[in-house]
Amino acid sequence: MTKVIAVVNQKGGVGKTTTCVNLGAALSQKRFKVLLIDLDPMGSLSGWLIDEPSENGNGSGELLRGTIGFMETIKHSDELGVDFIPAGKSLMDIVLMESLDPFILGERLGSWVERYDFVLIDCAPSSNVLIANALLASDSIIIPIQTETLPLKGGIKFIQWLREFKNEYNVNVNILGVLPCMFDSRTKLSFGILDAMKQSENLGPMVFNTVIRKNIRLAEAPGAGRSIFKSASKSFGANDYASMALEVAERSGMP
Amino acid sequence: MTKVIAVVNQKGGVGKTTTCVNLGAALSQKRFKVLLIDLDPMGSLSGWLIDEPSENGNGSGELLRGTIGFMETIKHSDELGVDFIPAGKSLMDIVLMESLDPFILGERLGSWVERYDFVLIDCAPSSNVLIANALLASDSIIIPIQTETLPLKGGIKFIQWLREFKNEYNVNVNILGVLPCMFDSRTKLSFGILDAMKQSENLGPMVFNTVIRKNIRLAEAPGAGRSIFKSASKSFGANDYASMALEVAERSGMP
Ligand SMILES: Nc1ncnc2c1ncn2[C@@H]1O[C@H](COP(=O)(O)OP(=O)(O)OP(=O)(O)O)[C@@H](O)[C@H]1O
Ligand SMILES: Nc1ncnc2c1ncn2[C@@H]1O[C@H](COP(=O)(O)OP(=O)(O)OP(=O)(O)O)[C@@H](O)[C@H]1O
Ligand SMILES: [Mg+2]
Ligand SMILES: [Mg+2]
Repeated sequence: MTKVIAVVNQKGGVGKTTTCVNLGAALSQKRFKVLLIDLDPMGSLSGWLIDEPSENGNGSGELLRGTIGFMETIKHSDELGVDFIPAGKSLMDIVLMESLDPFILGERLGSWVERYDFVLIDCAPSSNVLIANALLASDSIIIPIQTETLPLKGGIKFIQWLREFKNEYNVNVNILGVLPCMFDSRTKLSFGILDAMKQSENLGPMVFNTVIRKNIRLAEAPGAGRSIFKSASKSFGANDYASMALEVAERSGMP
Repeated sequence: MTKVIAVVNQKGGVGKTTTCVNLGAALSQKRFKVLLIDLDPMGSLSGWLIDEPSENGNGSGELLRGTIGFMETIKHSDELGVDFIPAGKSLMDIVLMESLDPFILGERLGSWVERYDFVLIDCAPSSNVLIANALLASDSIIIPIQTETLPLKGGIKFIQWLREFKNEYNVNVNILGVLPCMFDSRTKLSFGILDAMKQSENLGPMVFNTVIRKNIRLAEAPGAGRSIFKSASKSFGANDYASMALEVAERSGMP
């Protein structure tokens, strides 16, 4: 049973891409078959996994446009042990096309995704039609929130927007969990915000038990084109994303 | 001579809002008259400066729609010594209105801005019609870039997009400077990325001399609803944004 999970938060820089790549690698280490999809026109995930810029290539932009089929978008990363779909050159423009159908990603993915146990979709910090596509194509979502004031406020506002989205499309968006990210145990601020998250009426019940700690090794991994498991396997970062993978599998009902 | 400056970068979480608020406060301390405009539907700047959520109020969304006039949007922050226009409740939806005119913000601001020396526009991490509005209403732009790998790659990609934007609208977007943000002198990564920025053909000539260091006091300021000058006036953060204000005034040709 495939689980499609969108990693979303309209607040920027909270750890969405870092979570997609490292959670994907951790799930692959636990023998799950994983597909990562870059749905962010900035292409952070693509730039991490492929050397040459994905401008020249096909990817999710072309898949959405329907100029190529699913199998032509797939690349494999030996480094992470996962398949992935890069952003592709037309993803930046596609948002400007006024009439993009919010259901198109779900249709294009169709039964192809059944080859995988987990599909993780990395999203841009926005609430546009690409986000609608990710939400409507997913079974559940993960919301990373950096443990600081502006990200917490932004995260709460995004969850309010999700409620409106559910009503507008009459769908149930299942929040798999809210993931505290970049937790810095040296600062009172991080503890204060984590507490506020756990005690919040909205967020409290959804917060993962796993907290992703701030760890410079996680920020170094993209430059090496590796996941945390290859670049610093004994680090906090590796430990945290490994335990997150267990929790995601459990919450998803995967053995 | 009023200077309208948009603070932009499609990469999220790089320090745009933090720069708008603290640079604004620093310019006000140097006796400049300052207006801040929140053009991010997430409303980070608004949430920092006003207690109750700006959902109930008027702001840049309503100004763009033309449902209210300029003077009805203006609030004053005694704390920072600046005027500001919050996001307003309809900014979140306005992006979905297919036909928003990219020149409308410039028209709505018109000659009203002449009451100020500096107008700073805080932008969302995107490249949509709201960003086009900010760029077309501005004399120059500041691009904050966090000194890490993903933000550097994202910043370079955004500058490439700006080139296309200039061609499409046949306008000159003057980059006042690229601002290194959240520089952490304890990590090799920060030094490596800062070097890469300064040595890059694209970015090098534009990088500000001022580097904004990572400083927990800057992350604590939003929770206190204050600028860094009131919450921690002797901190690195206060020092860095004060020297940045001098450099911005100099580069803008303001005495
Ligand atoms: N736990 C962590 N510890 C240290 N650094 C981290 C951690 N998580 C993410 N980072 C770094 O923080 C920055 C922001 O993370 P990332 O780009 O993954 O966030 P994002 O939410 O995907 O951003 P965007 O909104 O632009 O898509 C990056 O430089 C990344 O390397
Ligand atoms: N120099 C700094 N030192 C420490 N923390 C900082 C610094 N600059 C910003 N921050 C913190 O980093 C986080 C991201 O900053 P901020 O929200 O200003 O970025 P942004 O570019 O406006 O994000 P978005 O793309 O979502 O609009 C915030 O929690 C902020 O308080
Ligand atoms: Mg990202
Ligand atoms: Mg911001």
